[in-house]
Amino acid sequence: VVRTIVVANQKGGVGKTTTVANLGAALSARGHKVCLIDLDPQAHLTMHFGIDPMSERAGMYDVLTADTSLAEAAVGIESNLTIIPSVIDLAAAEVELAGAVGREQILRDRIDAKPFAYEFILIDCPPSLGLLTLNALSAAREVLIPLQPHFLALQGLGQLLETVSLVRRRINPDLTVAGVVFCMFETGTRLAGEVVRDVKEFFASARGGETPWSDARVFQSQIRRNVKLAECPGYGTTISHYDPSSHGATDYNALSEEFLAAFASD
Amino acid sequence: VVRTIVVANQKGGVGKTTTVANLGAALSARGHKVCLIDLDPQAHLTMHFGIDPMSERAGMYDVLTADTSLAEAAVGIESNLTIIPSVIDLAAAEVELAGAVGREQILRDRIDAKPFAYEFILIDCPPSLGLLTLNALSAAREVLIPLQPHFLALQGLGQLLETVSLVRRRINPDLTVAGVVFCMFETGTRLAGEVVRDVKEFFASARGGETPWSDARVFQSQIRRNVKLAECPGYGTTISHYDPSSHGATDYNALSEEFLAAFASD
Ligand SMILES: Nc1ncnc2c1ncn2[C@@H]1O[C@H](COP(=O)(O)OP(=O)(O)OP(=O)(O)O)[C@@H](O)[C@H]1O
Ligand SMILES: Nc1ncnc2c1ncn2[C@@H]1O[C@H](COP(=O)(O)OP(=O)(O)OP(=O)(O)O)[C@@H](O)[C@H]1O
Ligand SMILES: [Mg+2]
Ligand SMILES: [Mg+2]
Repeated sequence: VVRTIVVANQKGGVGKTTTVANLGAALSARGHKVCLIDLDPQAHLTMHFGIDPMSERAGMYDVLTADTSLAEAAVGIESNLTIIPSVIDLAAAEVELAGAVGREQILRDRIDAKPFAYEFILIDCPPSLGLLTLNALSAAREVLIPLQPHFLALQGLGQLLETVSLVRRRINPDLTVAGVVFCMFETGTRLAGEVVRDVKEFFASARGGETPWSDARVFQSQIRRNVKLAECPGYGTTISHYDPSSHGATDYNALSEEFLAAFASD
Repeated sequence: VVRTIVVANQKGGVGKTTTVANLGAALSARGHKVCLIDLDPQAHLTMHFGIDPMSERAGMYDVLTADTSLAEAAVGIESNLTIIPSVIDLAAAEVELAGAVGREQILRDRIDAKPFAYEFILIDCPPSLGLLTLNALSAAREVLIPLQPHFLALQGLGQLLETVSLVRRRINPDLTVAGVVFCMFETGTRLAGEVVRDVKEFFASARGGETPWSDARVFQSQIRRNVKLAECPGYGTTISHYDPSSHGATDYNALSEEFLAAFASD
């Protein structure tokens, strides 16, 4: 069974792209076949792997608006890691698809159209809850929420969960929240401690209820702020290749381990 | 003459809201009458001042889609500082206005409709180049670009400048780029040094040309990473009230001084 995971948070700059790139790479390094999908018109995930989003290649725009299959748009990165890149036209897709029948389910159709020989699909989303993110939520089984432990970043959590609820009720009954992972974590700051406590309390009080997040976990593995994570996209690679001994590599490795253990027990 | 400045960058989480709140407050503390406009449906600027975006009050949604004037939606913060808040419906405005005649110029109409007794208007934008940001660019004279000195944040600069060019050519001939301010600056990292050098070279080579950014400056004042800046929104206030002796307060003060000096010489 393919595990399709959407990495979403409408707050900007909280670590979505960095998490898809590095968690994806860590899962594939452990032998799992992983496909990454770049649904952000700004194409940062595509750039993270050194791929030029302005090139003529087929990308997610063609998959969503034309007859290009996911397999045709796929670009191999390593033996177990593939990416479906974003090209700059993807921004036009939001407007072009606004009137399409079942416009939120185009991506799901494309994924279901061809048997997909991957174990994990990770989808990177833009910083909004627009049509592209809705397509990801409709195609996925689980939502992973990267969260910067800051006041402003915490404010949007309610709205994101609300949107997940709506998608689950109206379009995708399988959708659940896998959990929250704290990114850019600055250990020792009072602010981070307060936000983590608030988030843990929120999910603890929802446990066992009927919401899409009643089984969600706050991942123990926190991704510490580490400049190497901001450097590696400039070299078109992931942290485990760029600096395997850095905190960034250790933290994303630990997250991949916890992620696999969490799934195994499901 | 009112100076209308749009603070824009489609990259998420680079310091747009923090800059509008704290630069605005620093300018008003120096005796200038300042109005802040929250054009982000996520309403982070509104929250930064402790205002509830879910409350029934009139906000930017009503100004853009109904007959509410800016003055009616305005909320006084201090003697020289006013905000026009965002309410959660603002996200609907993008869709509702998509078919309106001159849809990018609604905000400009509203600002021009009533003589505005402010010296500075600072507009906070969402992390996208959609209709709300286009409204801000059409209404403003200057664009201030907050930039995190990271590889991924640098990639979108070209597209942002391209969009400024289009707006200037087709809608707003007065639009120019005031400059770039580096936010969340981590002194001493090689990455920050490289990005700053690249950006300075880019604007230096454009100087004296015919582009909207040929007079743009890279502000000397850099806003250093400082957790107090992330704490103060949780208290509904700005850095100069929350912790006037912090780096954050010093840096935004220095930026306001440089900003005023730059304008004085225009
Ligand atoms: N743990 C970390 N430590 C230091 N820098 C980080 C970390 N995680 C991400 N970054 C950097 O911070 C910036 C924001 O991260 P990223 O782009 O992954 O967030 P995002 O949520 O995808 O942003 P957007 O909303 O614009 O899509 C990037 O420049 C990235 O390189
Ligand atoms: N210099 C700084 N030092 C530390 N934290 C900062 C600094 N500037 C901003 N922050 C924090 O970093 C986060 C991102 O900043 P902010 O929300 O202002 O960016 P933005 O560009 O407005 O984001 P968005 O794209 O989501 O609108 C916020 O939590 C903010 O409190
Ligand atoms: Mg991203
Ligand atoms: Mg903001």
